[in-house]
Amino acid sequence: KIPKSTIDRMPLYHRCLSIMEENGITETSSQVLGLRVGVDPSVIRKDLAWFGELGKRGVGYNVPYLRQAIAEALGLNKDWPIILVGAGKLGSALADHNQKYVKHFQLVGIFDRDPAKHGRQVGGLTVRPMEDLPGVVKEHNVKMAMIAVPAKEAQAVAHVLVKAGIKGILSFAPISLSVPEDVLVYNSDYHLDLQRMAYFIDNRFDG
Amino acid sequence: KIPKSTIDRMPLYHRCLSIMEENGITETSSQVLGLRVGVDPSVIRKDLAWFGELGKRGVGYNVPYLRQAIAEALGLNKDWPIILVGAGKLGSALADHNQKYVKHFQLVGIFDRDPAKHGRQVGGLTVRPMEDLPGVVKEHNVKMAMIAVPAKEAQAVAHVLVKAGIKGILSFAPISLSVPEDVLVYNSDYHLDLQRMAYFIDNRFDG
Ligand SMILES: NC(=O)c1ccc[n+]([C@@H]2O[C@H](COP(=O)([O-])OP(=O)(O)OC[C@H]3O[C@@H](n4cnc5c(N)ncnc54)[C@H](O)[C@@H]3O)[C@@H](O)[C@H]2O)c1
Ligand SMILES: NC(=O)c1ccc[n+]([C@@H]2O[C@H](COP(=O)([O-])OP(=O)(O)OC[C@H]3O[C@@H](n4cnc5c(N)ncnc54)[C@H](O)[C@@H]3O)[C@@H](O)[C@H]2O)c1
Repeated sequence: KIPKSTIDRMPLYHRCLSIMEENGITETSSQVLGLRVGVDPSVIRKDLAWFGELGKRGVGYNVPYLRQAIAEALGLNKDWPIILVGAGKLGSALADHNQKYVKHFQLVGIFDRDPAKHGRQVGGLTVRPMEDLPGVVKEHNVKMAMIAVPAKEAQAVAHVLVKAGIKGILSFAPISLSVPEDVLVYNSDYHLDLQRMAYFIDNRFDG
Repeated sequence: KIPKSTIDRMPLYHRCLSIMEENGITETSSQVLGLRVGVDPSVIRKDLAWFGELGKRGVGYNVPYLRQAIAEALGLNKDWPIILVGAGKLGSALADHNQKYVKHFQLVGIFDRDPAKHGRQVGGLTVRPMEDLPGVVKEHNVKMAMIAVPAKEAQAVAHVLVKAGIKGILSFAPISLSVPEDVLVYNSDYHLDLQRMAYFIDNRFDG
């Protein structure tokens, strides 16, 4: 049973290794990787050990090989259709960014309750009314959604998503969402990163 | 020497405990906390052990006491002035959100190179030209900045920030930034959360 904290760090390693691979770096070590991703090398080695003998003791890791092994272990090459609720400032930024930079999670629908936004082109898609949401989820068998609406609206939106069949919600709204046990919720909160950064600025870590 | 992975999780515990405290919950356990934050209870107990005897074996933790202990250990009650570069869709959303919801990191300046944005009111502040940035950083002794500009502009902006004296950068641009050793960079990337969520949807975790 792979620990959740290990799984949570794997996409971070994969991103770093992808960047290294793009830059032609072919060999690395837990030390170098640790410095780049901000994780203790011993933690990296323990994490990777769950997925097999991925490196050579005393030699290190082959970058493309390790990246591919992690991608396979995490299913990172699978394509997922996703939807977005909220086509305001944040939603529009997310849609544009997603279209340009995110490869395996493709937006197939953007929804907003504001009629003024319906028909607007955002991130290569046309903003649609909330009434269209269940149909789109069904048509594309969508399992994941992002919420970018105000705090007081987020719970109601989560309810609509769950009813439509969504199994994973990434919410940017600053509120704790209530969902059934079989639905996952991730709260994206840059505030936590500011707090982490502040600690390390004041307690410069040598790790 | 507290491990970095422990420090990284502490703000997550603090946020959860704050929400519990707001909802009048006075007692909790590593099991309940673990379920809420998505961290193995044993990991939570190991993390908290770095900061003292914060709970009673077999009894659990007092919520307000634990929240306060974590806040003190992490210096979460300290006020930090911060600045933002990029007043586009994402930057505007960040500024509004920060003004409404973020207590100890206050925006004291928003900067953009687009003259059309100068003078615009965003998140309670007036958008200013990049030329004003060094002066504002100096005046408020700013140590932290957020970057919300396009990928190809982010490195140049990071250079300006470092030159002005910034020691911690939270970047939303999809690019790896090069900075001196004494400057911290956090890359905010919701893509990683989508990857984590996808794994757990496919491998429903019972932890
Ligand atoms: N977590 C973070 O990192 C972060 C960063 C920035 C903003 N935020 C949060 O993201 C949310 C959106 O911010 P924004 O600046 O884009 O706000 P915004 O007001 O510009 O956009 C919100 C959009 O949601 C739509 N909406 C409202 N209620 C709805 C409903 N019930 N169903 C469908 N659509 C609905 C509105 O019509 C609007 O288009 C806010 O909660 C904000 O606090 C979070
Ligand atoms: N990591 C994430 O979660 C996430 C989510 C959404 C968007 N993004 C990224 O955030 C960035 C901003 O997205 P957006 O939708 O707000 O874009 P945008 O085009 O709406 O805004 C960018 C702003 O940056 C300003 N700018 C450009 N170059 C500058 C420079 N050299 N100095 C100062 N200001 C400059 C522009 O004038 C503009 O106002 C993009 O890189 C995008 O890919 C990241």
